[in-house]
Amino acid sequence: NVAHGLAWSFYLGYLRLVLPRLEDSIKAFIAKHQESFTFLDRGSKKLLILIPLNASISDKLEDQDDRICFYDNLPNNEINRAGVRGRVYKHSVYRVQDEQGKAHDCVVEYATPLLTLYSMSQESSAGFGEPERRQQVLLFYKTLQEILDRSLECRNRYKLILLNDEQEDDSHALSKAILRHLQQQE
Amino acid sequence: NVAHGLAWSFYLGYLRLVLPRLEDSIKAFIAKHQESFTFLDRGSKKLLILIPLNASISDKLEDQDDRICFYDNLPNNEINRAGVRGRVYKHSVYRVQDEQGKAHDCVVEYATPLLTLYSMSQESSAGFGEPERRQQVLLFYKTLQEILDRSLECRNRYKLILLNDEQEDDSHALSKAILRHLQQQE
Ligand SMILES: Nc1nc(=O)c2ncn([C@@H]3O[C@@H]4COP(=O)(O)O[C@H]5[C@@H](O)[C@H](n6cnc7c(N)ncnc76)O[C@@H]5COP(=O)(O)O[C@@H]3[C@@H]4O)c2[nH]1
Repeated sequence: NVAHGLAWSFYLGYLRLVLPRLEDSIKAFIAKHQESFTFLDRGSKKLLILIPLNASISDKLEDQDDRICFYDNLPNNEINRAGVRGRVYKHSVYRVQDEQGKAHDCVVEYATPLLTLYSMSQESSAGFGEPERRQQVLLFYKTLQEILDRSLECRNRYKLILLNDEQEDDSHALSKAILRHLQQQE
Repeated sequence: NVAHGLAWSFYLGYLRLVLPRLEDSIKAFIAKHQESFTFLDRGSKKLLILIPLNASISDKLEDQDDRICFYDNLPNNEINRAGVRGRVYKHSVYRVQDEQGKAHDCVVEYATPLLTLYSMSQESSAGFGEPERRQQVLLFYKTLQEILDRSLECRNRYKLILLNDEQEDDSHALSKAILRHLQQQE
């Protein structure tokens, strides 16, 4: 089950390295940008991780929804990793407009392993096709949820956002989903 | 089979992005360092990928063998990827001394997904233990070999170095293995 291994890899090789450092990165970012009215929502000091059920991922979030624009990157984290000296781990900050036009800042990205699931479903030699892909995305989401629930170092530092593709005709579906999670009570 | 998915992820999410750009990165590096007597071995314009059967990986190669030292990093490659703006991909150049004391430069790193295999075998909830791990490393190696053999964009730009742990008592086993592959006829 490919999704099982990719969820573990995403946790062991990424989330457990970057989530503990996230709050400090955001503080350094706010200090450098000297803005006092940003990162005010409840969820805004967490990494928002987008998991689209159809595994359809954009490299730039603004390509999916014009109420989203790229603001800047958080400071780089450099970690020596398996022979690569100072491998860079970074996150992007996006400004998301709500329906009143007010801007909300957040640290958001797609779950990168879904790119692998998507590409594997296109490669005939990889052994699985489009019908299995949706199931694998769900398995990825559930496995990741269980791993993160048990992880003390990652507690409260992330939000998994499962994106259904039912509102395909709403061009602001993504910003609305992000804002819903950003403003959610725990 | 975890190793199958990790091999695909390593190819789709990394090797197929970075290997086509490798030769240009090395040229830029040689120009910047203005050295004419480096990267002379046959294998030195390729990415050497270390695959230790016991999945035992060092973050710094010089920790494994004192005939290896870190030289510098190749220039950064920035790619927009799944919402992260300008995600950085880089490789490290190492200087490896042969038994005559002569230095050989090469671009070398461990296959990072093996870190996931190693950590998963330590986590009881991940569903596999140390006995399966060696098998999974072999499966990773074979799957990766098959994928890369069929990949036109990656042809001749890499070398997979399977490291057996039999010469555990030779403190220069790693540099010797690297040099053997670096100087090999095609
Ligand atoms: N968003 C995001 N930003 C990152 O910096 C990052 N680094 C890793 N990951 C994801 O976490 C998981 C574990 O990573 P690992 O390093 O073990 O495997 C990685 C690693 O073996 C290799 N790879 C990817 N990027 C690099 C890189 N910059 N340097 C070396 N190796 C890399 O290719 C595998 C797949 O990468 P992604 O398909 O991008 O997703 C990875 C993976 O799902 C990231 N995800």
